[in-house]
Amino acid sequence: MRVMICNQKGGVGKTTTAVNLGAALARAGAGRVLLVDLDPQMHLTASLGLQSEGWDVADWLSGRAGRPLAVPDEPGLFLVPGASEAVADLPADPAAAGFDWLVIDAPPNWSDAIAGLMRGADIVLCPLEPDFLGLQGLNRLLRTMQAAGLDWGRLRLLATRVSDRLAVHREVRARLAERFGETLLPVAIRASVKLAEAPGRGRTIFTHAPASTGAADHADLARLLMQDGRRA
Amino acid sequence: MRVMICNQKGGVGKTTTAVNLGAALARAGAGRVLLVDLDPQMHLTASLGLQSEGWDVADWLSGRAGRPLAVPDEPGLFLVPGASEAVADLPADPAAAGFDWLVIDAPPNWSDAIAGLMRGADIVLCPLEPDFLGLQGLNRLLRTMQAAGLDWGRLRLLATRVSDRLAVHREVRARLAERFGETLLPVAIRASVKLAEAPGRGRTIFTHAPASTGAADHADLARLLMQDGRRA
Ligand SMILES: Nc1ncnc2c1ncn2[C@@H]1O[C@H](COP(=O)(O)OP(=O)(O)OP(=O)(O)O)[C@@H](O)[C@H]1O
Ligand SMILES: Nc1ncnc2c1ncn2[C@@H]1O[C@H](COP(=O)(O)OP(=O)(O)OP(=O)(O)O)[C@@H](O)[C@H]1O
Ligand SMILES: [Mg+2]
Ligand SMILES: [Mg+2]
Repeated sequence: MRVMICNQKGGVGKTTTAVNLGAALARAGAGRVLLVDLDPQMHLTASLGLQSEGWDVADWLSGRAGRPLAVPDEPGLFLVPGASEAVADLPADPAAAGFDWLVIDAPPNWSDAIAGLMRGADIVLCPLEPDFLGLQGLNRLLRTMQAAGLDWGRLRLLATRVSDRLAVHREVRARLAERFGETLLPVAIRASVKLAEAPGRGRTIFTHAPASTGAADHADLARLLMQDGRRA
Repeated sequence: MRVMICNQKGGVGKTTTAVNLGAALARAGAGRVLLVDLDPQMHLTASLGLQSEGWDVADWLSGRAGRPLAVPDEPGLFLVPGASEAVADLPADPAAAGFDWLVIDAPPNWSDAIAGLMRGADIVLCPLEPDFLGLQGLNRLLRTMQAAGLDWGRLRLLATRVSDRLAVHREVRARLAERFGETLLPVAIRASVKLAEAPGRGRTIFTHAPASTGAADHADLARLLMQDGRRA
């Protein structure tokens, strides 16, 4: 199963979702999980306290053999580290042999490489903050996907940094549910400072704060996508 | 005075700062203020409930004459609306005749146009969320500026979405103050849902929630930059 996490709107929780969904899938027994850091910011790699030892995402996309990094304290979770130059095109069908799940983190923009990886994905996961600028970002993503000939059939929307006591969050989530139906995932990621602390310690939410809402929400997300995957 | 708001890290509050700083400057009697939407997402334009009537930022940068839009309910505040295609280069010294302040909102990436506008700016304002990924984003921006031969002398850091009850926010702000001294502005923008609501009504924080912390913080920011400007 290939999950492409993307949204050209910045700061919506793409990296936070990639790290913690990957760990949740491996911990739920979904098999071997490969995280891929497609963002030249390399925040997915930094969040795990890792760095490339020579072989990185540019090699992986070009089909050059190499070894993903094992993520400490997360059995079954591996990483293709990021490269500081943006990867322009998608030369080959990137290798995922030996892995059951692929979770790709993208930068906050649009490119042919992103469109290509979306085309090959089983699930296109779009995190968004449920407010006005979040909706603007989503509308632009949908237009861009349409212009690139990508259908929305495998698109799944994930509300992030959610505080249900905020009227704007409740209102926007209700509007998303009305407009998108099952495309809006029934699981949301609540705002939790533990999620913002974990990358500072190079850990996933499961080793930093296993009893937090952040851990529960990402575990729920993994279970949901594992069911979704069987249906796909 | 030209203020360039940028940070290639996404979702740090660039657009939120541009709209409300611009309005605060005009309301504080700083003169005529021109907002410029350099982001192809066009969120600055959408936040004010406006849209381009033909003339946009691509025309402005190429020196083609045109009329900025007057922002309703904000006397003295005008907008150069965004263009949906990214502006690649910086052909001419963009016109600011007749305006006392220029406030430019940039997309979450790096380009020659952004580097060029930074070079011509009196203040380079970098909003950031005071947590680990926020710091990572800042380190990358500093490296990118250095590689482009841009000095940090006019750089000002603005902590955004701040909740002082969070240890990570207190710790990171203390580290920023220690490392950057006066480059870190003594004013911060506190987390406030009113700031996330305002763009949904096409209004600035001053007409949406004049008594909110969001309004007070942006007014403080404007006063501070007006003093900074005199010293510059
Ligand atoms: N549920 C959450 N609760 C609290 N903080 C969060 C949550 N999700 C993300 N954050 C914080 O919000 C900021 C943005 O998240 P993140 O960097 O994961 O977004 P992104 O979409 O990957 O950003 P970019 O567009 O720059 O790649 C980070 O500082 C992160 O720690
Ligand atoms: N101080 C604040 N309190 C609460 N919400 C905020 C605050 N500042 C910004 N936001 C919200 O956080 C999100 C990100 O802010 P904004 O879009 O202004 O950032 P940006 O840096 O311009 O993003 P991009 O990188 O996509 O251009 C928006 O949904 C906005 O409404
Ligand atoms: Mg990211
Ligand atoms: Mg913006």
